[in-house]
Amino acid sequence: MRVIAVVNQKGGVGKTTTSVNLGAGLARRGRRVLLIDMDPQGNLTDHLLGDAPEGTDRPSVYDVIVEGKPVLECLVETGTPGLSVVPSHEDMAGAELDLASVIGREVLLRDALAELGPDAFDYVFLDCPPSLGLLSLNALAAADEVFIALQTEFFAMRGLSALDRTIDLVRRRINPRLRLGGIVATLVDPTRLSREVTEEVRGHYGDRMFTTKVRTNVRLAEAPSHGKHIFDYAPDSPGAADYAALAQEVEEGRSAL
Amino acid sequence: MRVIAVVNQKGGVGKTTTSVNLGAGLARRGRRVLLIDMDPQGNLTDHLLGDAPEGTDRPSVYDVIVEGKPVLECLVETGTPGLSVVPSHEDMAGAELDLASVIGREVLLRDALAELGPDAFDYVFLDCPPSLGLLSLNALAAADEVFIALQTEFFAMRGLSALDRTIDLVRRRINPRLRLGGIVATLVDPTRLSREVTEEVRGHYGDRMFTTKVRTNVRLAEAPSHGKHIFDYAPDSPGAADYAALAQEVEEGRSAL
Ligand SMILES: Nc1ncnc2c1ncn2[C@@H]1O[C@H](COP(=O)(O)OP(=O)(O)OP(=O)(O)O)[C@@H](O)[C@H]1O
Ligand SMILES: Nc1ncnc2c1ncn2[C@@H]1O[C@H](COP(=O)(O)OP(=O)(O)OP(=O)(O)O)[C@@H](O)[C@H]1O
Ligand SMILES: [Mg+2]
Ligand SMILES: [Mg+2]
Repeated sequence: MRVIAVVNQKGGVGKTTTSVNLGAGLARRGRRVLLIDMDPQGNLTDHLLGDAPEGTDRPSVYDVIVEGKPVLECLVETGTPGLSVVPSHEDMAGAELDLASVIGREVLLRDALAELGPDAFDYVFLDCPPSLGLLSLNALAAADEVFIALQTEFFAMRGLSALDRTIDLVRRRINPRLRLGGIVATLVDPTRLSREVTEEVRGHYGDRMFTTKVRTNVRLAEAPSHGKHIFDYAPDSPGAADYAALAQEVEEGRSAL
Repeated sequence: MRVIAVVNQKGGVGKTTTSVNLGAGLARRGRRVLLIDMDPQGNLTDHLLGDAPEGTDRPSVYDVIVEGKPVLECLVETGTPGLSVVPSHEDMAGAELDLASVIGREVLLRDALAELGPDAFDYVFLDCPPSLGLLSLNALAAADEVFIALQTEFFAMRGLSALDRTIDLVRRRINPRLRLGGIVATLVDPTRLSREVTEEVRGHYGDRMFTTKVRTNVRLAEAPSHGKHIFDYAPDSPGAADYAALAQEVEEGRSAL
């Protein structure tokens, strides 16, 4: 079971879009994939599940982390075979203070996932909020790998050094097996800026940058309002092609081209 | 003095880009503008000031909020007349926990700005991080108005109801004068999605949506890597035209067209 945290404290760089569509791409290849929405905004939950039925309070990752409920009791099946979701909940916004005095507050998710056993899923993706607070730390402590979603623009690139330092600290103090699984270039445009940032990042990270780049494609931005991942919404779009190629590259560990 | 918090917990929607370029647009009209970088990522600081000289530790908004230093001692002049910045600092990331047991932790910025007196600046913009935690709460408690930067896409629109509720709570419990100054449509594309979201938001917020829309323009994304706002980097670009029109609309309170 590969547990992968999708992180970047820079906002709006395609963390949720990548978690959903890469997850769906791997499920379409026959893998069993669990997506955990660690973001109080709940965009991944919105995208694949929509609102909880009126008056009900479906279990969420809040129950897993704060109440200690088992993961398998909190997951919801999507319409796609092999793709399940542990939803977010607005109460997650208060987790930082709710858990401030809890011993081992940074490893609550790690221990919850440990109960699953090593073969429950092939992939677990942890979609993180745009910060390096307690929720992202829980994801980094629970993960084997980090995927950095990176919009190829100036501000997103500037944030990489702070992100590197945080990953390094988590590896040294909490999770020695944590490694950089790869950098996913997202929202790639045919502009000079995109090319310059890509070259600079590739110079620094080398082959840890996935060969597959996810191009800007409006179908990817439309899909959430239809409650579908890209393969159900626009299977012939460039967005579907890019995430299918990325799924192949992630699975086979080499360039998908 | 108009104190304006630029907020949206959704990441990457143009909060920083709007704070910098609307601020610069107003300074070019002869106004005295202060920009305060409330985001630990420090993108506004990166954009206009770059790195602090090696080995020095310039004062920051951390000193204002946590150490109680006067604002005027922490501000830095930019190259643009009338445009000053209170920089961010990485330590801000720890503010939520540093201040957890401080009485009145949500109004520290409000009290610091109160010391400035009503005529120190014409405009003060508070660039917020992509969350509704303590730093954004400080901004909402200190502000007279809220500008919501809104990318015209699905996830950004979904976040509006949670943002409304937070603004309402702050108004009722901490800052009775807080009002919605306006919604700035950013990263506007000539797509059906952009149009549909704009229409839906206009239907809900009516004339509280600024008439001026900021179109997607790569010059706006290039400007930060040159350390310049749009008027110095690409004065003839659509980005400069849009932020100049927005500055006029903000100042004159009516449509700039
Ligand atoms: N390749 C793409 N092409 C077009 N639109 C995209 C692409 N990737 C993401 N988007 C859109 O860009 C916006 C930001 O993406 P997304 O919400 O996935 O980023 P995020 O990093 O998860 O944001 P946050 O930091 O708020 O969690 C969304 O409106 C999304 O639909
Ligand atoms: N109108 C625009 N045209 C082109 N690029 C833009 C525009 N507005 C913002 N950008 C770019 O989009 C990205 C997101 O914008 P920005 O960083 O200002 O958003 P933000 O809401 O401040 O993000 P965060 O939530 O991380 O603080 C940046 O790379 C910025 O340069
Ligand atoms: Mg997200
Ligand atoms: Mg910003």
